[in-house]
Amino acid sequence: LVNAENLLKTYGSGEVEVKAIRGVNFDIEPASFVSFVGPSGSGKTTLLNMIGCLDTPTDGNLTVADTDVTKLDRNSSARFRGDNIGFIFQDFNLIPVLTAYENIEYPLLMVQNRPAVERKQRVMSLLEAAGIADMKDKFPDQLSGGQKQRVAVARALVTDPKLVLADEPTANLDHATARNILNLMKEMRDSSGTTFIFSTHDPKVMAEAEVTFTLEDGLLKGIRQEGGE
Amino acid sequence: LVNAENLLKTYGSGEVEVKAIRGVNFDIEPASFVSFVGPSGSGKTTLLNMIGCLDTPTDGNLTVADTDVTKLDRNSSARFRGDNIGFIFQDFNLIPVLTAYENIEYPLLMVQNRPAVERKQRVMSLLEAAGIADMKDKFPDQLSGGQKQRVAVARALVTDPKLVLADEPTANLDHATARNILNLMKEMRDSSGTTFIFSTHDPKVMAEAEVTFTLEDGLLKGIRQEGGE
Ligand SMILES: Nc1ncnc2c1ncn2[C@@H]1O[C@H](COP(=O)(O)OP(=O)(O)OP(=O)(O)O)[C@@H](O)[C@H]1O
Ligand SMILES: Nc1ncnc2c1ncn2[C@@H]1O[C@H](COP(=O)(O)OP(=O)(O)OP(=O)(O)O)[C@@H](O)[C@H]1O
Ligand SMILES: [Mg+2]
Ligand SMILES: [Mg+2]
Repeated sequence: LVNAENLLKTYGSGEVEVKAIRGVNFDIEPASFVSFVGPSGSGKTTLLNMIGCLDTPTDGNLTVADTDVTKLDRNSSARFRGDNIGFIFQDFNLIPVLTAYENIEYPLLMVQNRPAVERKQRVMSLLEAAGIADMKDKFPDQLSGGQKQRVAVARALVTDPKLVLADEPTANLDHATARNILNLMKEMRDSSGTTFIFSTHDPKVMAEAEVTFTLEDGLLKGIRQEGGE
Repeated sequence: LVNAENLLKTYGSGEVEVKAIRGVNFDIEPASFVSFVGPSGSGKTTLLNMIGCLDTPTDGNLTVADTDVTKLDRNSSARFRGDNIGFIFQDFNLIPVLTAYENIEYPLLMVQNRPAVERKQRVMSLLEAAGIADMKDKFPDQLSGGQKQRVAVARALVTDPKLVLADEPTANLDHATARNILNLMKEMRDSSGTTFIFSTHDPKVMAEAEVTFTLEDGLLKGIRQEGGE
């Protein structure tokens, strides 16, 4: 689903230049669980942001769902994202003036323009699957950290995207709640063929990944396949 | 250092009433590492916020450093916090328009009014101890998740407080970086007699705690002491 060749991302210039991604190459198959691991500052979020068309590479090639995403302009980029990609951000990015329900409903309404009956059914289904149905009318500042994280997860999954980019989706969750979320994701992978790419430090997530890429200082230092070394 | 008796916190009222803390009792000794664990939504952040005078209990007694904090008005509360308590928030709460250095310096300047030479020495010392000295002039939106978390840690420790409340301080950190931060905290406990209270899901943090309180649905369900069951 995703192919990267010599991908490079540099922030700033001159003395404050940071090479966050220094030339990476990888292939990611559809309907898979893939994780990127690595120390803080190694480039995981930067990489997810480029795959998700939220940021543009400085150089290199990047294809997502048969589309060369390095060549998309701003409007095409936004449309491509809305049609294909769900995000779980490291800092959740919930809209403070919308309730949990409305935050999850948002991409169906504003981006995909789905009919009301379908929206309600999809939103309620995910609220229940994430164990937060009784939170649906609460605003983000009335939710615990892990409850907010699960609203972010539900919002990412509600459009049934081809690709979900999950930046540390279990960081604020207790063990049982994290397992519940991972099972929900595995179910979508198996039933809808969704591809999940994780940035993570959580051994539970790593254990589920079929392929694990290890980043260090902007470079891929290792690739581990399930069942392999 | 902290004593709670029949502590209760209720949000909202009537049909939307949430009893986040339902009557808890505990004692916390000075110069200790204590952790509160429990499922998402069990009341950990609510409890830390009350201990830290960021929120008031609905009922019950709460004494911190020999002060009955339930009786402090808004100004006294802010002064007490500034003099005694450092916070690491679940969502970091960095000030976006200040650099990493300035975020860490803020409590020394605006709250404790320390002299310039002392401020610089303390801020640089913590930037280095947290492994982010080369980040000092970056703004929060130029930092990775784990780098922001470490700025939040440094800011909480810079005033050498009696009590540090750390709400999931290692959630976004890789193993080695988390251990580094925990060692820094243990050093402060041993050298300055600082008390650390953690809310956490991280086994590494739990393993270092001398006392672990288990919360479930707003109640204390278990207390485990180091070396005990
Ligand atoms: N907008 C930006 N401007 C300048 N530098 C940046 C920016 N965003 C990230 N960086 C730098 O690029 C590097 C990689 O950042 P990135 O957020 O990808 O790391 P990460 O692997 O996600 O880390 P973490 O595990 O801490 O979240 C870091 O050194 C960071 O400081
Ligand atoms: N401002 C608020 N208004 C209404 N309800 C709230 C508010 N803050 C928290 N709650 C509710 O109180 C309960 C406890 O929240 P708290 O943030 O203390 O949980 P937590 O143990 O820190 O969870 P997590 O591990 O997910 O961070 C939750 O059910 C939450 O929805
Ligand atoms: Mg990151
Ligand atoms: Mg919390």
